[in-house]
Amino acid sequence: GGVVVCVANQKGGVGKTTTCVNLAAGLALAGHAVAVIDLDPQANATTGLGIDHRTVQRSSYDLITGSASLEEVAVPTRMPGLSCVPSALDLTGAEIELVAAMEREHRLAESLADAPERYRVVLLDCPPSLGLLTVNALVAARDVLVPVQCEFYALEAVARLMGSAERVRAALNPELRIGGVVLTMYDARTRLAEQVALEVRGHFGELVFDTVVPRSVRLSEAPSFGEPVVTLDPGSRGSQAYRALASEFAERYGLN
Amino acid sequence: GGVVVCVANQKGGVGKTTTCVNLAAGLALAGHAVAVIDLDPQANATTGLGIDHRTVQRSSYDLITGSASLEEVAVPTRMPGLSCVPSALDLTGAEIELVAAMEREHRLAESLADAPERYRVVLLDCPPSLGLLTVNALVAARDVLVPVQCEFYALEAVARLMGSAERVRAALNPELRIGGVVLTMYDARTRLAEQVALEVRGHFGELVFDTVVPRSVRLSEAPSFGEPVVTLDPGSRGSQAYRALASEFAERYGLN
Ligand SMILES: Nc1ncnc2c1ncn2[C@@H]1O[C@H](COP(=O)(O)OP(=O)(O)OP(=O)(O)O)[C@@H](O)[C@H]1O
Ligand SMILES: Nc1ncnc2c1ncn2[C@@H]1O[C@H](COP(=O)(O)OP(=O)(O)OP(=O)(O)O)[C@@H](O)[C@H]1O
Ligand SMILES: [Mg+2]
Ligand SMILES: [Mg+2]
Repeated sequence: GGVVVCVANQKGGVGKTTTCVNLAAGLALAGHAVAVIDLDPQANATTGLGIDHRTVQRSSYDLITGSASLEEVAVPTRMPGLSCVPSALDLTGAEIELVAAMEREHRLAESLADAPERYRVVLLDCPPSLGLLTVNALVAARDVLVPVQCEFYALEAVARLMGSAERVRAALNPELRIGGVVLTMYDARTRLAEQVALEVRGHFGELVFDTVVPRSVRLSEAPSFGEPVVTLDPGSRGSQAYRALASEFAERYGLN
Repeated sequence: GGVVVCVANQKGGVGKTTTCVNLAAGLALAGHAVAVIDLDPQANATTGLGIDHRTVQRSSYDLITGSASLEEVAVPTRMPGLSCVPSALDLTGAEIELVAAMEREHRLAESLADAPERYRVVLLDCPPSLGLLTVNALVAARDVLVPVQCEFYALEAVARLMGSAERVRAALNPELRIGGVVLTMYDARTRLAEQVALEVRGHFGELVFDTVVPRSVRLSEAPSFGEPVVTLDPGSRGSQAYRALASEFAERYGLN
């Protein structure tokens, strides 16, 4: 069966969406059946995969509220083997609506019960917060993948995220593990990036993927084309990094 | 009297905290009495101003819940004329606690009623979401200042933020205006930055500050020293940009 992995970090702008979109695309290129579920009301993963969030009929909101099944909400992307559950603006209200709901932290997990039969890998793209959408993702997932931008504020955020993941594991999802840590936006010209990388590897050891994603302009340009960089510009450093990350991920999860 | 300005953008990592900390420092250097209120549970503005959020006794949480006054929670920073209301971890639960509270959107506005008498400028640093903390900030402020990172996803976020600000203006705070838009992390080597800047200026015209903040490594290093870049490294491009922004801001708000 497949694995559901939550891509989370409450620090904003660290590369959660870029990692979801490009890691998923890299895995699909290698022949695996993959889905990206966009749990961010900003709908960036939806846009990054070439879907217009304004025309979306059903969304991750329907999945979380239980009014539609995974099969009904998933749509194909331009890449064979890669599906997406898009986000839409109605997700904004979901967190406040969920506060008073029964089993509010388990709604997504229930809707994704059959996901491992449909897909080899499901990636959950989370918004930059530790609210009910991210908690739902942490409960629904077996693993959490943490992108860490090689900057000071992002480093500080990791301890708090690990604390939240531990609280979810203890109270709501005993299976939850740290699946891995990915260093992103590594700028080789700065000492800060090197210091952050050393500190993260010192703290998380083997959990940190060998692949480090460099800062690369093509990565930030790809979303405007609605295409993952791994297909838009296969020769770019950003693409090579995410292809390498995909094969390391496949190795670690025994996908081959 | 002074002015309360909310620095907001639900897109993560666009430079909200960096703008709060360095604009405030630039204004304080010019002799104005300024306060930064950190409304983000991540407490980045608190750290960026040299305060250890782990040792904080009272925080913005007390301000929002009304259990302490502005005078009681504000602490001095290393810079004369610049005070900070620090954030602490208890702010994480505030959003859920506020959902059921009376006047939940007005709590901060009530606590800041005397702020314009105490400070010439108060900057509210918001978390990357449109939840109750940011809504409280939009209700408490007269103006909203929007940092826009010169990247594609960040551009998409602006329309949604303006929609939220308009809803707050119509329902909760009729005084709320768009005070200005600041272009951040402008990388002159990329066409994308130029395209985003053109689009933002085309759409917001005069509201966009002339000062554009370039991408600059010193800006991302400064938080690790707990000091704004304008004092840490006055000659750096980041510092020059925020000093220029501060004088443009002072001009626009008639502070001189
Ligand atoms: N390695 C990289 N090199 C250059 N730019 C990058 C890289 N990774 C991401 N970006 C760009 O940086 C910005 C932030 O990345 P992204 O949106 O993926 O982060 P995020 O964590 O999903 O943000 P949010 O917290 O808002 O959800 C985007 O504009 C993206 O295109
Ligand atoms: N002009 C700049 N040049 C280079 N780095 C910058 C610049 N402005 C901010 N940074 C760095 O980019 C990262 C994001 O900036 P910052 O934390 O201020 O954004 P934010 O919008 O407050 O993020 P969040 O959404 O998490 O609150 C930080 O590591 C910061 O040090
Ligand atoms: Mg994202
Ligand atoms: Mg911030």
